[in-house]
Amino acid sequence: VIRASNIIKTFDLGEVKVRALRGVDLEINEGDFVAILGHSGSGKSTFMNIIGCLDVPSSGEVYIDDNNVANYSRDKLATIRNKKIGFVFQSYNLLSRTTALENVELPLLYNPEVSAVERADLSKKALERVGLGDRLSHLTNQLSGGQQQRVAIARALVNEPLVILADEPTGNLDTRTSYEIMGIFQELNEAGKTIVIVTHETDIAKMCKRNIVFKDGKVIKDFMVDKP
Amino acid sequence: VIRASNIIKTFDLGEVKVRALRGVDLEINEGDFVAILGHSGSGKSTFMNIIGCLDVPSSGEVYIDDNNVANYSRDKLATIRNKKIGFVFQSYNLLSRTTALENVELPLLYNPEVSAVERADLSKKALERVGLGDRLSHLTNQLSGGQQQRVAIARALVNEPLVILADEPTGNLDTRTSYEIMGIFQELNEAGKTIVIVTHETDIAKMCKRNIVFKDGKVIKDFMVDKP
Ligand SMILES: Nc1ncnc2c1ncn2[C@@H]1O[C@H](COP(=O)(O)OP(=O)(O)OP(=O)(O)O)[C@@H](O)[C@H]1O
Ligand SMILES: Nc1ncnc2c1ncn2[C@@H]1O[C@H](COP(=O)(O)OP(=O)(O)OP(=O)(O)O)[C@@H](O)[C@H]1O
Ligand SMILES: [Mg+2]
Ligand SMILES: [Mg+2]
Repeated sequence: VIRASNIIKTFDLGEVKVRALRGVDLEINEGDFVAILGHSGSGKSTFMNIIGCLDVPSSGEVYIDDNNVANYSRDKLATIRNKKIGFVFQSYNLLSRTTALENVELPLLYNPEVSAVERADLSKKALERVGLGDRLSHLTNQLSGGQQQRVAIARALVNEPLVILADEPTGNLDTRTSYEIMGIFQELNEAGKTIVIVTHETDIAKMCKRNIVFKDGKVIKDFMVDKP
Repeated sequence: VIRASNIIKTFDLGEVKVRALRGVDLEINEGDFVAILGHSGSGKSTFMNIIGCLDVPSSGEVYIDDNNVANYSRDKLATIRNKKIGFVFQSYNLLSRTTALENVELPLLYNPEVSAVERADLSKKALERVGLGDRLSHLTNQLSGGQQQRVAIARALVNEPLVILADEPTGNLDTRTSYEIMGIFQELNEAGKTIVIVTHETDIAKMCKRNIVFKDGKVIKDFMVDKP
């Protein structure tokens, strides 16, 4: 469902070039449940932004459902990002003077098939699912770190996308809450969604079906998790 | 060195009152190395902000070196925050269009005893210590999540404070980098610094000397870690 072909990404800072991705070839198949691991700075978020159509590679191709996204119009790309892919950012990217409910409603604002009433209802359910049913009208800065992280997760799920890309979704969550979130991802995967998460915690990675390890901008390992 | 006496903190949101801290009594002794754990929303960051003099309790007292901070002038409080306490925020609070080096220099700008040359030198060393010697002139948004987290850590250390309060300092770091950061904290503790970290990872908590567990705004456990 997502194919990355020889992806190279270099950030040019004038006197210094950062080769964040140095030739990544990966296929994410429909129904996959992947954990991406690797050292800080190894290129994981850069890769996620590229396959999530939020950034473009310096060279190489990205295919979504076998279509080269380089050929897509801006509108088509925006539709993919909004409807097909749910993205949880490493730094959440919530709107600050906005309530938890309004933040989660955001992706649905662009969906003409959803009325205002349905939008509020779907958003409320998404927040209840991540345990924030009693935080709907808190502003972003009135939430704890882990609550903000969960609002970002709820927002990524509310449009019921086919692919979920979550960059460190449990980084600020205690063990029990992390397991609840992974439980949600497992349910969605069993319902047929494709899930790719970046994590640095091996316990979390073991709950997925496949693990990919990045190092210095390249994939060095790609294996299926042995289930005991 | 820090004493919290019957700390109560309630956030009043009009129709809803959130009782974030419901009576916390804690003593942090000089040279302690404490990990604070607890569920998302249990009050950990709220507590850290209060003992770090960044917020005031609704009732109860905070004593720094046996002095009630409620009696301190604003200037005195600012000096404590700047020189005595180094704070690593859960969401880093870095300045965005600012380089890693400039972000780390910030606490030293208010220190008249440090020249501009010394300031740049101390900041460079702090960044090298957290493995970012090659990222000095990257802007905040040109750094990975874990790199931003390490800039926040370097900034908290640069003034050589006696007390370090770090809210989830390894939340976005891979295992090896987390252990390097804990190694730095252990060195500082062996040199006499007092360290309090919030973490949700039990492996990290076991590297500290004392663990405190929060639940629903109260301390439910407080024990010394058994060293094997
Ligand atoms: N400014 C605020 N206004 C209203 N409620 C707040 C505010 N800040 C925090 N809260 C609430 O107080 C409770 C405690 O928040 P706190 O940030 O201390 O939790 P935490 O233990 O640090 O959680 P996490 O592990 O998720 O970071 C949460 O339920 C949160 O919703
Ligand atoms: N906009 C940018 N300009 C310059 N360099 C960048 C930019 N974004 C990222 N980098 C660099 O590219 C490298 C890879 O960054 P990336 O964010 O993909 O790492 P990561 O694997 O997600 O790390 P982490 O686990 O710390 O989040 C890092 O060394 C970083 O400094
Ligand atoms: Mg990242
Ligand atoms: Mg917190």
